[in-house]
Amino acid sequence: MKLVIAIVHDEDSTSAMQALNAEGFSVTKLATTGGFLKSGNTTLLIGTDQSNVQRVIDIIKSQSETRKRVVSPPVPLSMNGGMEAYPIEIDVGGATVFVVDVERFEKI
Amino acid sequence: MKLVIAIVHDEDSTSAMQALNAEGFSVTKLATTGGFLKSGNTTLLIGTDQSNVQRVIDIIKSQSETRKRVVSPPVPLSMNGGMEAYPIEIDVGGATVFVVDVERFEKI
Amino acid sequence: MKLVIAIVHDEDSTSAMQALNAEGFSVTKLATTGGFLKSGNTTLLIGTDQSNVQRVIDIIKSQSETRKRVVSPPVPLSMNGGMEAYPIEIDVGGATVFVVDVERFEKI
Ligand SMILES: Nc1ncnc2c1ncn2[C@@H]1O[C@@H]2COP(=O)(O)O[C@H]3[C@@H](O)[C@H](n4cnc5c(N)ncnc54)O[C@@H]3COP(=O)(O)O[C@H]2[C@H]1O
Ligand SMILES: Nc1ncnc2c1ncn2[C@@H]1O[C@@H]2COP(=O)(O)O[C@H]3[C@@H](O)[C@H](n4cnc5c(N)ncnc54)O[C@@H]3COP(=O)(O)O[C@H]2[C@H]1O
Ligand SMILES: Nc1ncnc2c1ncn2[C@@H]1O[C@@H]2COP(=O)(O)O[C@H]3[C@@H](O)[C@H](n4cnc5c(N)ncnc54)O[C@@H]3COP(=O)(O)O[C@H]2[C@H]1O
Repeated sequence: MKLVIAIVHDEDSTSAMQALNAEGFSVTKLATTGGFLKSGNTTLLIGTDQSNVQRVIDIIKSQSETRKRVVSPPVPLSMNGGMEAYPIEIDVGGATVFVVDVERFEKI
Repeated sequence: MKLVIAIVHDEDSTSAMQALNAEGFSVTKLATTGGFLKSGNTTLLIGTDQSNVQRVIDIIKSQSETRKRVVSPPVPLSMNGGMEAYPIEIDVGGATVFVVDVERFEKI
Repeated sequence: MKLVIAIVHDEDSTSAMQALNAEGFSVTKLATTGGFLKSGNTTLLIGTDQSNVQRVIDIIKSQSETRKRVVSPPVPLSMNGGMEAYPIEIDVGGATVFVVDVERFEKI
């Protein structure tokens, strides 16, 4: 048994969950926040057998398209306090996926 | 050290946490959502020694009773948009538990 | 690849995240609740290479100072219902850190 932990964009989370459920996977959704942009995102937990991990990742990939976006993360001014915003371009699509081994799985 | 990740029903989470605390376990609670029913549930994190894992699972089991419920998850109509609700009966009690190995544990 | 799961105090979470981002680490923040005190705290997820784990832990430690606090967690009265509050002193600073092995990491 493996636990797939996938951080996805809010805009992609609903379709990702629906696509996973449609193939019989169970998903638990966590409302999370990205530390850098300080904006909300979604972390999905999917427990599944080793043999299904690739399919789960492929489904998530199919629902998470990478796109470029110009953002202005707030930055503190070092000398005299206050906050400065400067625009930078980053890749904000896609997903970040961690697969963790599960030693024991119980459905109570 | 192991990390027990237990997805339980909201109605069972308070008694599960109290029962765990009463035996000296520390618990961190996450407010989560089930992907299929799209309703809120609770994910508990309990870090504990290998030797306590069975006790933690037994406590969670004692506070999570399985019960049947008729639900109507919203389903998209394939042809012409819109949403259709149809009732199905599912097991909605119980708990889903993952035990993950912890390579390093630090109490700072 | 390792996944660092750190439960920190709300008051320390912003500086911990900023310090981690300043050194190039990505962080995902979960709003969580401590089971014993029933007050909000923050759980940080930091995926990073084995070689960076010590640095991540040191950064979190530098932003989480332990301090003593008198609290009154609500306790049920056993005989006749109702709730009793009694003050106790506990260590409420610091952080609790779990390091979990990641079998597979995908940046989609
Ligand atoms: N220290 C830093 N310096 C410069 N640029 C930085 C940075 N940290 C993040 N970024 C950039 O900003 C984007 C948003 O990061 P954020 O932390 O808000 O939101 C992140 C975070 O919540 C999560 N995430 C990504 N990698 C992670 C990791 N190794 N550990 C934990 N969470 C991660 O996925 C979200 C999207 O990440 P993604 O890499 O696609 O996109 C990142 C990346 O392009
Ligand atoms: N392997 C796993 N990985 C991650 N999270 C897991 C999991 N197994 C269970 N969970 C979590 O526990 C909740 C209750 O699952 P349970 O299997 O008891 O009860 C489930 C099950 O009876 C049914 N169900 C779930 N996914 C389904 C699917 N893809 N097709 C048909 N029925 C599904 O609907 C109930 C509610 O599911 P929901 O997703 O709202 O909520 C799930 C989900 O949040
Ligand atoms: N092994 C573990 N697994 C999962 N989460 C963990 C954990 N160890 C710590 N945590 C998380 O970190 C928070 C602070 O824990 P700490 O041990 O510093 O500080 C704790 C500790 O001094 C005390 N405490 C916790 N559980 C206790 C218990 N069962 N009996 C007596 N004191 C307890 O109350 C403080 C606040 O606890 P609270 O539960 O509200 O909040 C906890 C919990 O959310």
